[in-house]
Amino acid sequence: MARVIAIANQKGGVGKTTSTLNIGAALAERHQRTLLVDMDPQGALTASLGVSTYDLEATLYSVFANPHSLLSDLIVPVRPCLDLVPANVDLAAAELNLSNRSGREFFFKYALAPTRERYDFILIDCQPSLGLLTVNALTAADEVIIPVQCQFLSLRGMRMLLDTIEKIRVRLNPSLELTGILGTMYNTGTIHSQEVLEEARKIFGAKVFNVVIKESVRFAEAPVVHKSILEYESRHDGAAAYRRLAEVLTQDGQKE
Amino acid sequence: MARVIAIANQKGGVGKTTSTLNIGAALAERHQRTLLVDMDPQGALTASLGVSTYDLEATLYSVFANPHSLLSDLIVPVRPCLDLVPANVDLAAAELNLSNRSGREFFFKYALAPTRERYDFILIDCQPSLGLLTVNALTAADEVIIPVQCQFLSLRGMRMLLDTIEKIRVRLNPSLELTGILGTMYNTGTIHSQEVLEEARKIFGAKVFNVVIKESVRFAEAPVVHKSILEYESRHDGAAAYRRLAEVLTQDGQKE
Ligand SMILES: Nc1ncnc2c1ncn2[C@@H]1O[C@H](COP(=O)(O)OP(=O)(O)OP(=O)(O)O)[C@@H](O)[C@H]1O
Ligand SMILES: Nc1ncnc2c1ncn2[C@@H]1O[C@H](COP(=O)(O)OP(=O)(O)OP(=O)(O)O)[C@@H](O)[C@H]1O
Ligand SMILES: [Mg+2]
Ligand SMILES: [Mg+2]
Repeated sequence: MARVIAIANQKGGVGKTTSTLNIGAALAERHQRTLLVDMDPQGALTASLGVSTYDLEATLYSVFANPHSLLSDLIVPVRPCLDLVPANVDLAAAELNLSNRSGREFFFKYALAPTRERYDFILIDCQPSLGLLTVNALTAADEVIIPVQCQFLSLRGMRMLLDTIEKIRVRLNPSLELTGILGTMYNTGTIHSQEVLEEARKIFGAKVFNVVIKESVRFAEAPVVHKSILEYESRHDGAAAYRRLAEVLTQDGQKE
Repeated sequence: MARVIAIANQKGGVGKTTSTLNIGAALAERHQRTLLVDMDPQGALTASLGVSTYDLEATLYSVFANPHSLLSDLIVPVRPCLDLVPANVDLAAAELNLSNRSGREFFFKYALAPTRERYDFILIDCQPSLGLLTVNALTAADEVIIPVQCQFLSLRGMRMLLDTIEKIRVRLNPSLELTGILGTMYNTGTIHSQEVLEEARKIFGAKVFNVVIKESVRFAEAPVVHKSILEYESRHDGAAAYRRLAEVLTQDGQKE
């Protein structure tokens, strides 16, 4: 039975898509059967893997629009042990369609259920919002990983996200757990990143992964050629960090 | 009559809040009466100016919830020639409240109308989404400035945003014009930023401002002490760049 992990943070540009892609790639490298789900109408994850949505008959939107549509029909294999459910701008309509429907928070959970036993991990890339698509992801997931850019504005948004996660646990999904907070874009050349990371550790303690992803332009370059950081520059610090994180996750969520 | 400019991009973390704050501060420095509107429930602009929303009786949410509530009652002076309409998490409820109401796109435009003659510029900081709050901002605005991080993933989201702006111009707001595309977080040490900026200029031509904001950790530090970059480090490259941008805007939108 797959571990379903939502990668979420309503703060924009903190490395949600980059983390979903690279944690996924690192898990696949460890021969874990992994499914990535692009839950963002911008489709950054889909684009980062070079999957074009023009010639696809259906994307994630169809699961929300047509309850008989099967998630398994949408799956695109992208690497050994790594599959993708792609998204495009149509998915933005799902949010408006869902808002008046009963059980609107559970559409994705029901769509995902038949697929869970085919995978060891299912990672969901969320958009920078706490709207219905993200609520659907958090309701379907057992776990949440929160990427946080090591900057003040990113850290201050955490309170709101944790409040939302708690509400979802109480009302919609009692099994939802915070697996960890991942520091990203850590800029070794400045004090600011260090201060923010220390502050995060002070507030959230062991929930903050020991693994931190350092800032590197390689992360911006890799999506251009549709590669994960592991493929783009296998010996890079960032590749090593995501590999360590995948190792932590496969030791059944044990923290380093 | 104020020029109303929405600062928008559904891609997260591209410098929308930072640009709203610093363009605003630079306009105020030129003695232009400027109003900043925080249209993001995360309230990053409000936090960056050190305005606490706990002790405020009302925030932007109230103009969406109660049509008789006056925007002018919400205005908080923050610097000479610079006022703020603050936001907090309550604003997230506005999006759900609005979705079934007729004229839902026009709530903010009507709320803003009586205030326009008191200012020379009104800048609206949008959240990383194309939902109803951003649509309200784009319907109330005459102009749009689009910050784009000089990275591949940020540039690729532009098509979707320009399509949305065009739809709003056709259906809701015929006077909406794209004033310019602002390159942000330009990393001088790498080729990637340069390539992305060149690509943007190739596609969007003169719509891309000559002024580009370079990457600097000072931008991450300044919000911690509730200062604009102009106050935090007046001789900084970034401060000069936002001042030049304000100059371009006050020469009635003439491009450099
Ligand atoms: N460790 C890193 N160092 C430097 N750049 C990074 C790093 N991780 C990601 N990036 C780059 O930063 C930008 C933002 O990352 P990404 O798009 O993954 O964030 P996001 O949280 O998914 O954004 P959104 O909120 O728009 O969905 C991208 O251009 C990405 O290539
Ligand atoms: N030119 C710059 N160089 C380096 N860092 C910057 C620059 N401009 C902004 N930042 C920092 O990058 C982060 C993202 O910027 P900001 O929050 O303004 O983006 P945003 O588009 O408003 O994000 P969101 O999509 O979450 O609203 C912030 O921590 C900010 O301090
Ligand atoms: Mg993303
Ligand atoms: Mg912002």
